[in-house]
Amino acid sequence: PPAVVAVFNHKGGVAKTTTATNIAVCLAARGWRVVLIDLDPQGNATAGFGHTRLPPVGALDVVAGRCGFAECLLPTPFADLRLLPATEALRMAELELAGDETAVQLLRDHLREGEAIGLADMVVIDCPPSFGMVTLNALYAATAVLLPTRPDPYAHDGLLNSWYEIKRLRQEAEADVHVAGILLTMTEERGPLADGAQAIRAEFGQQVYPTHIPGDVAVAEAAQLSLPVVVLDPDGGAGRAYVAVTAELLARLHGD
Amino acid sequence: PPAVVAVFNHKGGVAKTTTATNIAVCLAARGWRVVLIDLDPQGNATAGFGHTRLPPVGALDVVAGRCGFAECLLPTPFADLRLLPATEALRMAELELAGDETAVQLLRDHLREGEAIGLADMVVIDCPPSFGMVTLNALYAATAVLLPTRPDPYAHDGLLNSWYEIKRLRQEAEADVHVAGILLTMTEERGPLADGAQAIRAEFGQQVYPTHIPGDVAVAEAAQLSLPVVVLDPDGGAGRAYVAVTAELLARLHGD
Ligand SMILES: Nc1ncnc2c1ncn2[C@@H]1O[C@H](COP(=O)(O)OP(=O)(O)OP(=O)(O)O)[C@@H](O)[C@H]1O
Ligand SMILES: Nc1ncnc2c1ncn2[C@@H]1O[C@H](COP(=O)(O)OP(=O)(O)OP(=O)(O)O)[C@@H](O)[C@H]1O
Ligand SMILES: [Mg+2]
Ligand SMILES: [Mg+2]
Repeated sequence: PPAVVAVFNHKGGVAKTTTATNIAVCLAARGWRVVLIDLDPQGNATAGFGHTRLPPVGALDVVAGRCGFAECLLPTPFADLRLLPATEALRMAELELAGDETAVQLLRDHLREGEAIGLADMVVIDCPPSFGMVTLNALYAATAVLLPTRPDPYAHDGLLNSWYEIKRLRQEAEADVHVAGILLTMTEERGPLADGAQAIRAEFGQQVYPTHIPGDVAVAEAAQLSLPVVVLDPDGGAGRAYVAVTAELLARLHGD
Repeated sequence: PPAVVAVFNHKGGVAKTTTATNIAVCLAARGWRVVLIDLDPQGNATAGFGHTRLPPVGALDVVAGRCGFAECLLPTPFADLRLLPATEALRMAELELAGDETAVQLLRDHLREGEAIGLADMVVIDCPPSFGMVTLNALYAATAVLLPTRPDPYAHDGLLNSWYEIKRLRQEAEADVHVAGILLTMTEERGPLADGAQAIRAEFGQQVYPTHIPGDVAVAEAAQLSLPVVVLDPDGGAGRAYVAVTAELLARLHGD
């Protein structure tokens, strides 16, 4: 089955979507057959590939068994990268999946036993900033979770919460997802964000990727053009950093 | 009953908590008896008043009827400002409240008919970055909703989604909450964020507050010290702006 990387942090606005999208593009550029799954009802990753309206069928339909994995995949402008899009229906997913203990494993069953096996080498999942049934589906399906965090005080709290939530899943619910590192995003050279970055490195040591993603105006410029920043400005701060982080992620996944 | 202002945007990381906290402090400084309600399971507003651990009883207990409004309120360092804190239990609130159509009105009943009437002139609610039962409780209870948004492409999408979700609530569900304006946050003078701000002003006109909240390093410095930025640096960019926006909000609430 494919390696499945969930990109998660309970805190909002820490660059989960920016990270998931750019890493998926970089993995595909290296020749891996990649599927990016957008599990966020906001649909930013789906919009990031030019879909101004969310498609009628997508990720929740696969999770709920209404549609096969292969038939819901959309092509992207990048060879070897396909998208399982967010849909409007994701907004009601928490209610649709509530109350059914087994519903947390739906996506896992599709990715680990179903059709996905022949279709992709790597799956990247963009998670919403919440910790409900949708995120649980991602974390049960994932073999690894990447925790992006902006080094500010609230996001630092969010990182700690997310870290403990994942530990609890592994211990109590026998989920096998392991943390594939902490990625510092939107960092600055000086000031409170630089202090925050140092504090997180001191606290989490090797878990933090050596490469951080600097604040870079090209990220918003790229989003305006529905392009990943690694494509719009590969030699810029964020572009180069995402290329380097993809290599570091692969090294961690393969246990180097 | 008190005026109830929900601070909401489905998009994560747009300064909902920073805005709710600073406006609550400014309103209290003007002599209004204010209660800040933290409905976000992340508990950033609660941590923002120095609570390193979430208290055992709080907002969800009031919503679910397990605790009276008055007995759950915590004092803050600011006279006339009290906090109804987030608790760990909020993490399971979506599941606890799911499946019960009437559960969306629980907070509204407490704020409009219950004890809150004698206790506060203004209530400010910090919402999570999601659109489930917890946020619905806030929007049904609110008389007005303030929509903070960072002028970047994803948050612009989030603003449009949030705007339509509120319109739909008013039309289909007879909620009486009205939009009390759009607040541009973390803005810049030039570049894509300045372009985004201009686009939002062109699209929403008078709905957008004349004052915007500039990007200001003092916001993260203040969060590190568990202080609102209007207290740490009242003469700085964000500090002055939040004071001005509070006056603009009051003018909109009183229909000037
Ligand atoms: N390296 C960067 N430099 C500058 N801005 C950035 C960077 N990374 C992300 N951003 C900006 O920060 C905002 C938040 O990023 P993004 O939407 O990817 O975060 P998220 O964690 O997915 O948010 P949500 O919690 O709402 O899903 C984006 O609008 C983006 O423009
Ligand atoms: N005017 C500003 N200047 C600089 N940074 C800011 C400003 N306002 C907010 N921030 C930073 O942006 C981050 C996000 O703000 P905040 O946590 O208030 O947003 P939020 O919408 O409440 O996020 P969530 O969706 O996770 O609840 C904070 O860590 C804060 O440091
Ligand atoms: Mg996102
Ligand atoms: Mg918040």
